[in-house]
Amino acid sequence: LIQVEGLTKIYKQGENHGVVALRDVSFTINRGEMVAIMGPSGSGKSTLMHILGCLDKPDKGRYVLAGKDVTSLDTFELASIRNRYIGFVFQNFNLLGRATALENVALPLVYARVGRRERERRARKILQTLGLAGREHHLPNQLSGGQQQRVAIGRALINNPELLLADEPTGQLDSKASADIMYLLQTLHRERGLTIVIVTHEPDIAYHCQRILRLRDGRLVADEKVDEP
Amino acid sequence: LIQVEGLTKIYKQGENHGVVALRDVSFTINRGEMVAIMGPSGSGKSTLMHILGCLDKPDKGRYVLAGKDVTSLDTFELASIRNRYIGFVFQNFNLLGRATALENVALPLVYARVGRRERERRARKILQTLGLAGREHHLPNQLSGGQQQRVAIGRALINNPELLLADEPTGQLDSKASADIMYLLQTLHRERGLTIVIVTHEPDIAYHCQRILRLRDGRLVADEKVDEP
Ligand SMILES: Nc1ncnc2c1ncn2[C@@H]1O[C@H](COP(=O)(O)OP(=O)(O)OP(=O)(O)O)[C@@H](O)[C@H]1O
Ligand SMILES: Nc1ncnc2c1ncn2[C@@H]1O[C@H](COP(=O)(O)OP(=O)(O)OP(=O)(O)O)[C@@H](O)[C@H]1O
Ligand SMILES: [Mg+2]
Ligand SMILES: [Mg+2]
Repeated sequence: LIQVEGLTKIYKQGENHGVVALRDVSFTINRGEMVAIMGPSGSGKSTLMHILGCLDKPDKGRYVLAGKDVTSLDTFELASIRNRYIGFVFQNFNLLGRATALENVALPLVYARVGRRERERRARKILQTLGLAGREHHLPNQLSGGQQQRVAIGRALINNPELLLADEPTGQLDSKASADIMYLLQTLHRERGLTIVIVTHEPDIAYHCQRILRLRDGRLVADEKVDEP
Repeated sequence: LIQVEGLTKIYKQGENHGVVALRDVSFTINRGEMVAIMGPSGSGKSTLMHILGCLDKPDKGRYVLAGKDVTSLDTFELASIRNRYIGFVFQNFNLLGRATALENVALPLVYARVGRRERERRARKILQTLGLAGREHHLPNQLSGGQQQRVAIGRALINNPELLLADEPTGQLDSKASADIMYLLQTLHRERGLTIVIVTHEPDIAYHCQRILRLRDGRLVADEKVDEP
């Protein structure tokens, strides 16, 4: 499903100063795999996730998604791919501040041209699954940190993506809510063959996955298979 | 140092609907203690922290800080207390988007009327301690999630507060960076008698503290002493 080769990303900071956020990263992820990405703060994980999610382009290297060379597509084609195939949970959630939890979760269905009553039905259902019943009409600043995170997860899943990219999806959650989320993701993985890439700092979360990619200073330094428990 | 009695906070949501975020919470924290606050997502931890940090007032109950009844103070007096005595690490960082890491960290010193060269010297020093040398002139959106979190921690500590309130200060950090932060906090605790209140979901962090207060549905349900290891 995913093939990256030689991905390099350099942020220019002034004229003579650049941050090499990713350096020559190459790997393959097959359809239906569940992969964790780990590494120190600043090692390039979110940068990599943005490229995988078609939100950003590398400065060097190639990214082939479901057989298409993404680096050659234009903005409209990328937006269409994102809406149809990809669910993205951002590290800082990126919710719309003036939209309710229900509206935020339903947003991908607006782009997918789903009718209003069906959107509302699906959004309510997913909020209930995530333990947010009673919070539908709250704005993000009327939600706790962990509740905002769960709205972001709901928004990423509501359009039944084939690829879920989750940047530290349980960072704000207590252990029970974290376990519930991992159980939900593993169910979707098993029953729908959802391909999942999770950035995490927590070994517990990583060992729920089949494989761990480790970054350090923008390089891929390890690609480990997780032993079956 | 801290005495709260019967704290209650109710968020009105429309005319007939309210969320009881805190319900009759009472406890005392002595000067020099290091206390963890734990509880499920939505249980009222951040709401409690905002009241302790003089950023919000309860609807019922009293908060006495260093002998002063905070609930009777006006906006200016509260702002002055916050700047002089309290360092606050927000769950979502609350950095100024158009200010650099250096400027964000130095901000409490501007309010404290510290001269520019001294501010810059102290801000650089604390960024170095936090592993952010080389990132001084980056804006928050040019920093990784864990780097933003560390800037927020630096800003909370730079004016040598007597009380540190940290709402999930290691949520975005890998285990090494987390350990470095906890080591820094414990050093300040031991050497300067800093009073520390940390909201955390992670038992490792909580067991670095002397005491754990547990919230559930807005109530204080436990107040446990942590055994010495
Ligand atoms: N727009 C930008 N301009 C300059 N440097 C940037 C920019 N965005 C990110 N960086 C730098 O690129 C590096 C990688 O950032 P990235 O966000 O990918 O890290 P990360 O692995 O996700 O870290 P964390 O675990 O803290 O979230 C960091 O050192 C960061 O300072
Ligand atoms: N402005 C608001 N209006 C309405 N309800 C609110 C508001 N702010 C918070 N709440 C509600 O109050 C409750 C407590 O919120 P709080 O942010 O204190 O929880 P928390 O314990 O910090 O959770 P988390 O671990 O997820 O950060 C939540 O159920 C939340 O939905
Ligand atoms: Mg990141
Ligand atoms: Mg909170």
